[in-house]
Amino acid sequence: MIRTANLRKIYTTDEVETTALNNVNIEIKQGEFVSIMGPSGCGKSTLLNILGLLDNPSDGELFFLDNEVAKYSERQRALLRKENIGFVFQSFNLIDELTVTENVELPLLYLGVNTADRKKKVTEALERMEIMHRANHFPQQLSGGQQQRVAVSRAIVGNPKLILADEPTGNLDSARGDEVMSILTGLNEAGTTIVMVTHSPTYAEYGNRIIHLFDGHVVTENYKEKF
Amino acid sequence: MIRTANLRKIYTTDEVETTALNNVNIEIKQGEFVSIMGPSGCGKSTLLNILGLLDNPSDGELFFLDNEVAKYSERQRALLRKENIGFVFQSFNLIDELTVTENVELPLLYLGVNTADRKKKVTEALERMEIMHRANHFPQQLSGGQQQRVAVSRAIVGNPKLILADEPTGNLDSARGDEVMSILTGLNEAGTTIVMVTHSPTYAEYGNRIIHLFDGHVVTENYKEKF
Ligand SMILES: Nc1ncnc2c1ncn2[C@@H]1O[C@H](COP(=O)(O)OP(=O)(O)OP(=O)(O)O)[C@@H](O)[C@H]1O
Ligand SMILES: Nc1ncnc2c1ncn2[C@@H]1O[C@H](COP(=O)(O)OP(=O)(O)OP(=O)(O)O)[C@@H](O)[C@H]1O
Ligand SMILES: [Mg+2]
Ligand SMILES: [Mg+2]
Repeated sequence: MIRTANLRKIYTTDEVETTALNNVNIEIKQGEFVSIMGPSGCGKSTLLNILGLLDNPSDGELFFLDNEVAKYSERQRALLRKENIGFVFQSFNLIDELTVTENVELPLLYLGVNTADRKKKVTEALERMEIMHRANHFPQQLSGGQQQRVAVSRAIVGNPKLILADEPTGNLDSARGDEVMSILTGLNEAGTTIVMVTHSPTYAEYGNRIIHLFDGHVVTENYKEKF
Repeated sequence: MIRTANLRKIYTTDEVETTALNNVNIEIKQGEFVSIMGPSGCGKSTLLNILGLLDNPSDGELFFLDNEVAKYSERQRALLRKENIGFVFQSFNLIDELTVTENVELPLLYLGVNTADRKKKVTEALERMEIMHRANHFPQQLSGGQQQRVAVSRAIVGNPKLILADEPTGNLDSARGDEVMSILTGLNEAGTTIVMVTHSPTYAEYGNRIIHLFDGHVVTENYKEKF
């Protein structure tokens, strides 16, 4: 599904150059559930943004579904992204001017799904996340945890091949957090590949493998027999 | 310090009326450290926004430092807020166009602190939160956890009488989370009153009391002998 070779990402500002990722070599196979952990600022979101084709690496190679994409343009990346990837952003990235329904519907519009099917799939996703009662609210009218559940609904509504989730339970109490994890596990058992960043050791264990990042490089990987 | 009497908050949108808080009667004494817990959407942030004079209740009374403030105007509330309260928002609310230093400096500008003292206090707060190396970055150039540490720095820089913190460790790994808690505990021991919303049972225990909310009302309060 995804493979990186000596991946590097360097951010430059007027003052300083930050190496967010340094020689990262990982492979994520179709159908895996991989967790990523590491201290604040170690490069987890940066890695997820690159794996999700939202940003280009500074150096190195990135293979996505057998294409080498490290130097793809935004247009080329957008096409691959819309057809294959669902994303839960760490800061939700909901569109304030759109209602909950319209936010969750967006991925289906890109896929050209018709109105009746869109309505059905959106309702299904909102009910699954128990946020249907807020369907006509705007993001600013929701609590932090409710916004996070809308973000997860949007990521799963198009039934993508790959879900990239950046701390999908960060704003949730443990009951809601467990619900999100059981939904992700269910999707993974049905064949969806999942890469999840988390600070929770308990939730990291849901994956069949944990990649630990530190200061921009992979320090260890823990395997369970599953793969 | 703060007392509420039959506090209610109702949000109305075109479609529906939501009672976010219903007959909340709580008192927070000077020097206490109180935690608030409850499921997603139960009214924690709404309560903190009202206690922090950022929003007016729909009904009931609110006493802040012996003033009855439920019907105060925004101007009156802003004055009391700027002089007494430090706030850590659940969604950070950092100003994107300002650097980390300028964001943290803001409360001191409102208090009329001179340039030299501002610089000294800002440096102290950033060093305490181990984020000094990002002083000239903009919020968009920081990781989620780094933004959260900036938000905590801004809340403590003016040494306010009261700190209201809405999940101050939500985006942090356990090491950084523990650091924030030890800073809050230190401030509390020096006399700062703290009200903290958290989903973490471990961190909730740092308070001398835990208020549990459910569907907009207080269901239980757990006391330790301290007060
Ligand atoms: N501006 C608003 N307009 C309408 N309803 C709102 C608004 N803000 C919050 N609500 C509703 O009020 C209720 C309480 O929200 P609040 O943000 O206080 O929850 P919370 O306990 O902080 O939850 P979380 O743990 O998810 O952050 C929720 O049901 C939410 O949908
Ligand atoms: N746009 C940017 N410009 C400059 N530096 C950046 C930018 N975005 C991130 N960084 C830096 O790159 C490093 C990695 O950031 P990243 O967001 O990937 O961390 P993270 O592991 O997700 O942390 P957290 O757990 O706090 O979310 C950080 O040191 C951060 O300051
Ligand atoms: Mg991150
Ligand atoms: Mg909240």
